[in-house]
Parts: sequence; C-alpha cells; structure tokens
Amino acid sequence: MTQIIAIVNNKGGVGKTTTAINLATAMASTGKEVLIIDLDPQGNASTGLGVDPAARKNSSYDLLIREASLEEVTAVTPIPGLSVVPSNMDLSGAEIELVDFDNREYRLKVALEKASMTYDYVLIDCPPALGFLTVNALTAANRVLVPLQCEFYALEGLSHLLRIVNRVKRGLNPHLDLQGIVLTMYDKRNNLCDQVAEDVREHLGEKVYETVIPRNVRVSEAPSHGKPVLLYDHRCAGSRAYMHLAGEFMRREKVI
Amino acid sequence: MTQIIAIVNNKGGVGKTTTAINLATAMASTGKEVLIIDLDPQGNASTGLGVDPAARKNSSYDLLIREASLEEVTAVTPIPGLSVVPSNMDLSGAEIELVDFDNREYRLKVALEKASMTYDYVLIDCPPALGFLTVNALTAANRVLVPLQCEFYALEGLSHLLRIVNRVKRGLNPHLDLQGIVLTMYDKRNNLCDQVAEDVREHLGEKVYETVIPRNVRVSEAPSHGKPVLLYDHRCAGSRAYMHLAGEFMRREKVI
Ligand SMILES: Nc1ncnc2c1ncn2[C@@H]1O[C@H](COP(=O)(O)OP(=O)(O)OP(=O)(O)O)[C@@H](O)[C@H]1O
Ligand SMILES: Nc1ncnc2c1ncn2[C@@H]1O[C@H](COP(=O)(O)OP(=O)(O)OP(=O)(O)O)[C@@H](O)[C@H]1O
Ligand SMILES: [Mg+2]
Ligand SMILES: [Mg+2]
Repeated sequence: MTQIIAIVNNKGGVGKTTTAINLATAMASTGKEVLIIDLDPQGNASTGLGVDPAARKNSSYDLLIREASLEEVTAVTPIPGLSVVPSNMDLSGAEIELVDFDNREYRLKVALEKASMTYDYVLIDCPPALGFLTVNALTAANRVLVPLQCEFYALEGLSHLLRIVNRVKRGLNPHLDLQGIVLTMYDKRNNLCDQVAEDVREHLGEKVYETVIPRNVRVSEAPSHGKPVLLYDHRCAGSRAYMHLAGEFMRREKVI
Repeated sequence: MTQIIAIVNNKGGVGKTTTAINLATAMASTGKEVLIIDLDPQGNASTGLGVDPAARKNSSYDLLIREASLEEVTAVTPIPGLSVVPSNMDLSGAEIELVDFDNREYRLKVALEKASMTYDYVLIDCPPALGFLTVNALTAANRVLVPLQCEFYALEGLSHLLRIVNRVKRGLNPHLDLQGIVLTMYDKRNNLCDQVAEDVREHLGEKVYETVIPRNVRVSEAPSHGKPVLLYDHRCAGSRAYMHLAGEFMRREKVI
C-alpha cells in the first residue's frame, strides 16, 4: 500500500522542503518508488530537484483545481526512482479558489485515489500555513511528518499544530497518524538546541525521531545546484543524517 | 506624519518577526513613539514582546474583522515608547472570513485611518504568505521592509515578492514604496551568504541596507525570555546591528 506522508509545519523556514527532498531521495536510493508533490506556491521543492521553471506548466494546481490526472502532472527527476509534481505561481491563487468548492478539503485525496498509484511513498511538501493547501495534504495523507527547527518560536507553535492534526483526523481523515517529529538545523554549539530537543523529547517521547539533522552548510548550498544534498555531497553530515532518517522512517512503518 | 511599515516576505523563517521586534525597540529607544501590529496568527511578535497569551483577547483580529478601534486592541509593553496590537488564534480564520467582505483589502487601512495616530512609526509583522493578511498590511502601509535571509531559496523568491508589491502599489495603494531590503542571519564563515549578498546588491543596489544582521545566538535566545534582544543583551552583535539598522532606516526616511 502506498504511504502518503504530509510534511507539515506552519512555522516558516524549519526545513520542510529540505526534509521532503532529501528524505525522498534517500528512500529512492534504497530502491523504493517515490513521488514528491510540491504544494507550496514558492516552488522550492521543484527548484531543489532541478525542475526547470519552464517545465512546470503541468503542476499541483491542475491536480487540485482543474482535476487533471496524476499522470498528466507528474515529471521525472534526474534521481532514479523519484518523480515530482511541481508547483508554479498558479497555486498562490488556489487557496481562494478552493473556498468555493463543496469538497474543498478532499480535492487532493480524490485526485490521488483516482490515480493508479505505483509508488511506495508519496511525500507532500506544504507551505508555512494551515490553510486549504495544507488541509488538503492532511486529508489525503495517512502519515504526518513534522520538521522542527531547534528554536523557541518553532517549539511554541508545535502544540497548536498537533491540535490541528488531531482535528483533521477527527473531522476529515480518520486514517491520519502522526508518524513523527524530526529535529532540524541542530547546532551542538548552541545551548538553545539542547533545551528545545530535551523539551520536545520530554513531552512527545517516542514520537521524536532519534535521528537529528545537523545544521550543515552543504545542505543549504545544494538547492543552488538544483540537487538534493545526497547528490551534491553524499559524504557530508547532512546527507548521512537524511540517510539515517530514511532508515528510521522505514523501520517505523514496519511496526506501526 | 506616521510612517506605516509592512515587514513582508512570503519565504518562511527569514527574520520578519525578529526584525519587527528589534527595529521597533531600537526606534523606541531613540525617543520615538512606536506601535507593532502582529498580523501573524502564530503570534510570535506578541510572544517576543512578552505579551502573556491570556492578555491577547483584544487583538488584530478584532481590528480587521470586528471593526474594533485601535485604542481598544492596543496593549503596552515593558519597553518605554513601544505598544503592540497582539494576535491570537482567531486570526487564522481571518483569511477565509475576509474573502466575503467587499473592502477586504482595505480593512486594516480603514481601521488605522479612523484612529487618532500618535505614533511616529507603526511596524506590521506579516505571516509567511501573500494572502489577505499581508495584502491588508501592504494596502495600509506607506513603506515596505523586506528581511532577506542569505540563502538560495530566499533569494529565488525575491523577484516574485517585489512584483506583488508593485501590483499592490498600482492597484490598491499608490503611496506604497519599497523602503529597503535587509540581509539577515549573515554568517561570514558561509560562502553562500557572500554570494547571495553580492547578487542582491548587484540587482537592487541602493535598496539594500548597508547594515547586515549577523547570525547571533543571543538573538534566537531572547524570545524565550519574552524580550527583544536589545533588552536581553544590548551589547551583543545582534543588538548593535539592529541599532545601526534603526539609524539607517530613520536617515533614509529623511531623504525619501
Ligand atoms: N540542516 C540544514 N543545515 C543548513 N541549512 C539548512 C538545513 N535545512 C534547511 N536549511 C536551509 O534553511 C532554509 C530553510 O529551509 P527550508 O526552505 O527547507 O524550510 P521550509 O520549512 O521548507 O521553509 P518554508 O516555510 O518557507 O517553506 C533554506 O535556505 C535551507 O537551505
Ligand atoms: N540574526 C539572527 N541570528 C540568529 N537567529 C535568528 C536571527 N534572526 C532570527 N533568528 C531566529 O531564526 C528563526 C526565524 O526567525 P523569525 O521567526 O523572526 O522569522 P520569520 O520570518 O518571522 O518567520 P515566519 O516566516 O515563521 O514568520 C527564529 O527562531 C529566530 O529566533
Ligand atoms: Mg518550504
Ligand atoms: Mg514571523
């Protein structure tokens, strides 16, 4: 069965896109068939995977609003086993357009159910908000992965985010489960990181991945080359951490 | 005349809230009367200024949707000369509620015009999106300040953001001017920062502030104490940079 994973956090700049791209690449490198859906109008996941802006005519907007088929909007990437549904600026109008649809929260779910899914994993990169785009991702998904930057504001917003996830589970999608929280941009020289990590593990225990993604300059250089860090520099600390995360993620799937 | 400044960038985590809080505090420390309006449902600016969550009943939501007066929703902060209109979770529903109002882009502008403004500066902290909350800020403001993290994804989104600002200027608010772009979280050990800084200065020249805000751990520690970094540690590199920025900002105001 295809696992559909929404990568969500309304706090901005916490590593959602970076996690979506590199976790997907790491999974694909183990032989899995993986699809990334870019549901952020900024299109960072499309850029980070090297999809030329001119090749984004068919996009996640068409999936949500024009009822295009998944096959029509899926593009290949240079990474074997990894495909992408890119996004473009049309998507920035989608939140308003979705308001008028009766099934506005279910559009993505319906689009994915119609498709003949040949993927092992589908990862959905969400914008930094809890609007209809993110709600569509949460309604279509069966797992939620929350990247959490080791910073105070990110920690402060976490309990509200988890309440929203529960609300979607109760009202729109009973199959939705929180798969886990992954700490990102961890800097061992910064006490605040330890405090945040300790605090989150105390409250959420098992739900927090053991793998912690370190702050690593190679990770932030990779997007300017249109490559996941696993391709840009597979030996760096960031790449190794994302490989570990993929391993831990797939092991958790086996036991849930 | 009151200068109303929208602090805007749809890219998440680039330092909008940190800039709003610390620029406002630095301005207030020179004897100016300053107001911060928290227009982000996350409420990070309210937290960073030490506003207790229980004291946020009257909020920017009431200003936009319930037509409350500015006086009703303004709270004092421990910082002399600095007041705040806090935000709370009601605001997360505002984007959808605003869709049905005829004057949906002008609600904040109308609310501020009705008030007897005794402030020298009003800074509006915006969420990481270009929805109705940010459009309301751009329509009410006469200046736009764009914090830009020295990272590739942040740079990629800048030209689109500036197009939106121009569109608001042409269609909704002819008094809107881009005051400047401030580089944030600059780390001199990271080559990418130099490349981004060079690239932005090449394309936007004078519009880029000379003051660059360094990445400084004291800045990210301050919010957990409910204080601006200028109060938490006024001697650190982050505080000094924000004081310089305030000086540069106020000088630019004199010449525009
Ligand atoms: N482990 C890391 N080490 C260093 N830099 C990182 C790391 N993870 C992400 N970054 C950088 O931090 C910035 C924010 O990350 P990213 O864009 O993935 O976050 P996001 O949550 O998707 O942001 P948004 O809320 O805007 O969608 C990017 O410039 C990215 O390159
Ligand atoms: N100069 C700096 N040095 C170190 N950390 C910083 C600096 N500026 C901001 N930060 C930290 O980086 C994170 C992002 O900053 P901030 O929350 O101000 O960005 P934002 O653009 O308002 O985010 P959002 O898009 O979620 O509203 C915060 O945890 C903040 O404390
Ligand atoms: Mg992103
Ligand atoms: Mg903010």
